[in-house]
Amino acid sequence: LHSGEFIDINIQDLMIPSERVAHVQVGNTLEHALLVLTKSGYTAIPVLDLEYKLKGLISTPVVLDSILGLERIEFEKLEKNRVEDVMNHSIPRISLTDSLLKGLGLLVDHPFICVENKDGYFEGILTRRAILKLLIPKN
Amino acid sequence: LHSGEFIDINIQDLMIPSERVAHVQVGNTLEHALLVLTKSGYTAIPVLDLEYKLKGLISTPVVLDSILGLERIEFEKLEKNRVEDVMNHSIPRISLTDSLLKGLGLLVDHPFICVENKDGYFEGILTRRAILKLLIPKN
Ligand SMILES: Nc1ncnc2c1ncn2[C@@H]1O[C@@H]2COP(=O)(O)O[C@H]3[C@@H](O)[C@H](n4cnc5c(N)ncnc54)O[C@@H]3COP(=O)(O)O[C@H]2[C@H]1O
Ligand SMILES: Nc1ncnc2c1ncn2[C@@H]1O[C@@H]2COP(=O)(O)O[C@H]3[C@@H](O)[C@H](n4cnc5c(N)ncnc54)O[C@@H]3COP(=O)(O)O[C@H]2[C@H]1O
Repeated sequence: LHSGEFIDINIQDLMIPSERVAHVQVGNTLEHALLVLTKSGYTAIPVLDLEYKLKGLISTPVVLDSILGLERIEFEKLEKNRVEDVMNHSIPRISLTDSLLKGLGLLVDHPFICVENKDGYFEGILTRRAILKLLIPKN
Repeated sequence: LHSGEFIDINIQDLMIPSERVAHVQVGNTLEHALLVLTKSGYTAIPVLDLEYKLKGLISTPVVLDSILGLERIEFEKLEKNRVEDVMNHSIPRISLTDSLLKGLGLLVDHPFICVENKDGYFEGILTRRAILKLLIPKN
């Protein structure tokens, strides 16, 4: 657990590359988002636009909350509403060239951080698991 | 990030005590579980029995997967099925007297770990956030 050890490890070494990250598009229906979240088993995933730029995050509690009516669960909203209507727009992001220590600071309050390149294209995600695996010696 | 610093911190200092942990009972319907998960905003919560002993975990993807039919989402299953039918039975748990290092090891693969006392009663949860806050110096 000595911080000197990982000063020369960079974000690219630890991140999950974009081709292995489940994601949805801003224009998808909530029903599509719920299917991708359920089938992947992830509780939150990135939202991209058609140019593969990062627009936000969508999570299972947020989708469910948007269809929870006063009397019952309003499932018809799943087909009518789009991901961009309910997704979380303000999300932490880092660039490939940022220091790992900056990524660590953001992971305290977020299960994963999205990584972009200098032109704003989505490159992958840095997860708490990847950092904990590094920091905690396997006994 | 020096491991010597937190050898004398114990699990009880870092855990969220049971009275502040959202949870459901084994006999609750899936509909009730979905409401507690959605309203609390948490993606996974502990399942207890009537004696306040830990029985499992329930998460939003697991509840959604159990009602996902081939043609459509089968919402009538929410009222018919119970939490104990779909919950995850095998979950990591530690006791109040275990070392913090044992808790750290389990947090690599789990967002939170349930803490029990020596008689098996639920005492609270140890979260990744609590550990990361300890390990990562705020710049
Ligand atoms: N299929 C699987 N195989 C093995 N372990 C699994 C798993 N699914 C979940 N886990 C474990 O559960 C943790 C929480 O998953 P969750 O989906 O809530 O939260 C995840 C999810 O929202 C997102 N995530 C991780 N991998 C992803 C991927 N390939 N695509 C999209 N999102 C991903 O990052 C969050 C944190 O991930 P992290 O790995 O730190 O932490 C994961 C991992 O330790
Ligand atoms: N109301 C809120 N206020 C501030 N931050 C919030 C928050 N809800 C979620 N977060 C942030 O999002 C992370 C993931 O939450 P999630 O619900 O997927 O995953 C949570 C949830 O499944 C469970 N959990 C945490 N606190 C809980 C509580 N009071 N009752 C029941 N379960 C809890 O432990 C997991 C890991 O928690 P952790 O704190 O490490 O990590 C949390 C925290 O950093």
